Amino acid sequence: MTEILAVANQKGGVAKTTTVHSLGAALLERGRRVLMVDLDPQGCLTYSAGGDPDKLEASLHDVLLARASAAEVLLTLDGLDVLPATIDLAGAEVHLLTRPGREHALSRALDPIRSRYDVILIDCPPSLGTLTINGLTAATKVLIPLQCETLSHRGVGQLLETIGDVRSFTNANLEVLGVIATMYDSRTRLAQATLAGVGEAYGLRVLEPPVPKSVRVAEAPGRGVSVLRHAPRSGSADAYRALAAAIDPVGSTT
Amino acid sequence: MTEILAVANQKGGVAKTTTVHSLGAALLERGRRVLMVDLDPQGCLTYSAGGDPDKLEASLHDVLLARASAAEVLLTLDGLDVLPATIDLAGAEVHLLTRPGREHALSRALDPIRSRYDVILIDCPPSLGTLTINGLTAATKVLIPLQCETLSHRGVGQLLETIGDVRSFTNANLEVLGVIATMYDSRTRLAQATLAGVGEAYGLRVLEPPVPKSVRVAEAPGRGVSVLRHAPRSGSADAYRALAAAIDPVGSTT
Ligand SMILES: Nc1ncnc2c1ncn2[C@@H]1O[C@H](COP(=O)(O)OP(=O)(O)OP(=O)(O)O)[C@@H](O)[C@H]1O
Ligand SMILES: Nc1ncnc2c1ncn2[C@@H]1O[C@H](COP(=O)(O)OP(=O)(O)OP(=O)(O)O)[C@@H](O)[C@H]1O
Ligand SMILES: [Mg+2]
Ligand SMILES: [Mg+2]
Repeated sequence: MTEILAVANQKGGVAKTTTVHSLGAALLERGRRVLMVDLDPQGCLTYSAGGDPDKLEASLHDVLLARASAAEVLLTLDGLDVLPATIDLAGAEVHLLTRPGREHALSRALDPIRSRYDVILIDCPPSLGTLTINGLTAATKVLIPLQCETLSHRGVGQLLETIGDVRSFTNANLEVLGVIATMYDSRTRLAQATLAGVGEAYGLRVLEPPVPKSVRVAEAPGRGVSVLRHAPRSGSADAYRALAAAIDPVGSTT
Repeated sequence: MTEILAVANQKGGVAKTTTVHSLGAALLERGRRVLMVDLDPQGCLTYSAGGDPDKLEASLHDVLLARASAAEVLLTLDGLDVLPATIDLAGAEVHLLTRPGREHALSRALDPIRSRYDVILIDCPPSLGTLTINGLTAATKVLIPLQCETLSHRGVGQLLETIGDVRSFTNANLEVLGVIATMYDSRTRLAQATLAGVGEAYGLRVLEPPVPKSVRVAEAPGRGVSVLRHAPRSGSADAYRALAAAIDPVGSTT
C-alpha cells in the first residue's frame, strides 16, 4: 500500500520543497522506492533535484490535463523519480477550474504508476488553491513543515480547516501525520515557544527531531542535489534521516 | 504625485510582508502619509500590523469586487492606514477571472483615496496570479525583496518577465525601483555571492543597505507592531530606516 505524503503549508518559505527533497533522498538511502511530485509552477523541487524547469517540454501540467501520462513525463534525477513542474502548471489552476472532478486530477494521474513506489511525496505551492487541493485529495497523509516563527504558526489553523474540507468532500481518509520543525534555530526563545505552542494549540503530533538551520541546506539547491548528498554528515542531513526513519512505512531498516 | 510601490516576489518567505510593514513604519516616522495594501488572502500584513483578519467583516475583497469603497474598509493601526485582507480574498482570484478589466480592479479601488497619501505600499502574495498582477498594474514602481539564497534568486527572471508583460498590456509606466536584500546573513558566502549575482545577472539596482537577519524582526508580528516599534535600535530597524530614506519620494528629511 503506497504511502502518499502531501507536504503542505500555505505560508511561503517554510521548507516544503526542502523537506520533500531531503525526505525523498533519505528514504531512497533506506532502500525505499520513491517518487517526488512537484506541484508548484515555480518548479523549485524540479530545479533542486537537478532538473531544468525552463527547458522541459512536458511536465505535470500535461499530465493533469490528461495530455500525457505520468510515466511519459517522469524524470529520474540522482536516483530519485520526479514528476516535474514547469511554469505551464500556473495555467492548470485555470484549466482545471471548469472541469468536473477537478480535485482528483492528480489522484487519477498517479493511479497507473502508484504501485511502483513505497512512498510518493507531493511538494505543494504556498497557497490553498486548486493545486494544493489536488495534492491533499491524492494523499494518504499530510506532513506540515513549520518554520518556528509567528507568521508561520498563524497559518496552521487555516490549513487544518482546509484539510477538514478535503476530508468532507474529496478524501475521507486523509490524516495529518504530523508537524516537522524546519530551519530550527534552537537558540531563540521564539522558536522554542512557537514549537511548543503549535503542538498544544492544534493537538498535532510534532515529529522528532527538529531540522537545524544550516547554510549547507540552502547551498544544496544550487548544486542540484539534496543536503544528504551535499553535506552528508551535517546535523540537518542527519535530522532528515531520523525523520525518514520515523515516517518510513516499510519500517526501520536500522 | 503618489508613489505606489508593489512589493513583489513569487518565492515564498522572502520578507515581502516584513518589508512593506517596516518601510511603511519608517516612512511614517519621516512624516510621510502612508497606506499599506494587504493583497494576500493569508492576511499576514493585516495581522502583523495589529489587525485580526479572522474577525474583520469587510476587507479588500469587497473593495475589489466593488461592493464597498476603500475608504469604508480602511483600518488605522498604530498610525498606519491599512487596506486589510481576509481569507475571502482567495475568492477574488476566481471572481475577477470572469470580469473584463480584471487586472485594474485594485487600481480603480485606489483612485478615490490615492491623493491622501505620499506612498502606497502593496504586499503581494507568493504567486504571479491575478492578485499580484493587480498589484503590479496599480503600481508606479516595483520593489523586489530578495532572500539571498539560490531558490529565491532563481525566481527573479520569471518575475521580470511578468513585469514585462504588465508593461506591455496593463501598465506601460511600471518600473523596477530595485532589489532589497532581506534577512541578510553577511557571514555566509552564499548570501554574498547571491547578492552580487542578482545585480549582474539582471542589471537591477540593489538598494542599500541589506537588512540583517535578526530574531527581533521575527518577534515583531506576534506583538502586532513593526520591528521599528518592537526593537527601535536594532540593526534591522536602522536598515529599514535607511532604505526608506533612499526611496522616500518627498526627499530626505535628515
Ligand atoms: N534547515 C535549513 N537551514 C537553512 N536554510 C534552509 C533550511 N531549510 C530550507 N532552507 C532554505 O530556505 C529557503 C526556503 O525553503 P524552501 O524553498 O524549501 O521553502 P518552501 O516552503 O518550499 O517555499 P515556497 O513557499 O516558496 O514553496 C530555501 O532557500 C532553502 O534552501
Ligand atoms: N530580517 C529578518 N530577520 C529575521 N527574520 C525575518 C527577517 N525578515 C523577515 N523575517 C521573518 O521571516 C518570515 C518570512 O517573512 P515574511 O512573512 O515577511 O515573508 P513573505 O515574503 O511575505 O512570505 P509569504 O511569501 O508567505 O508572503 C517571517 O516569520 C518574518 O518575521
Ligand atoms: Mg517550495
Ligand atoms: Mg507575505
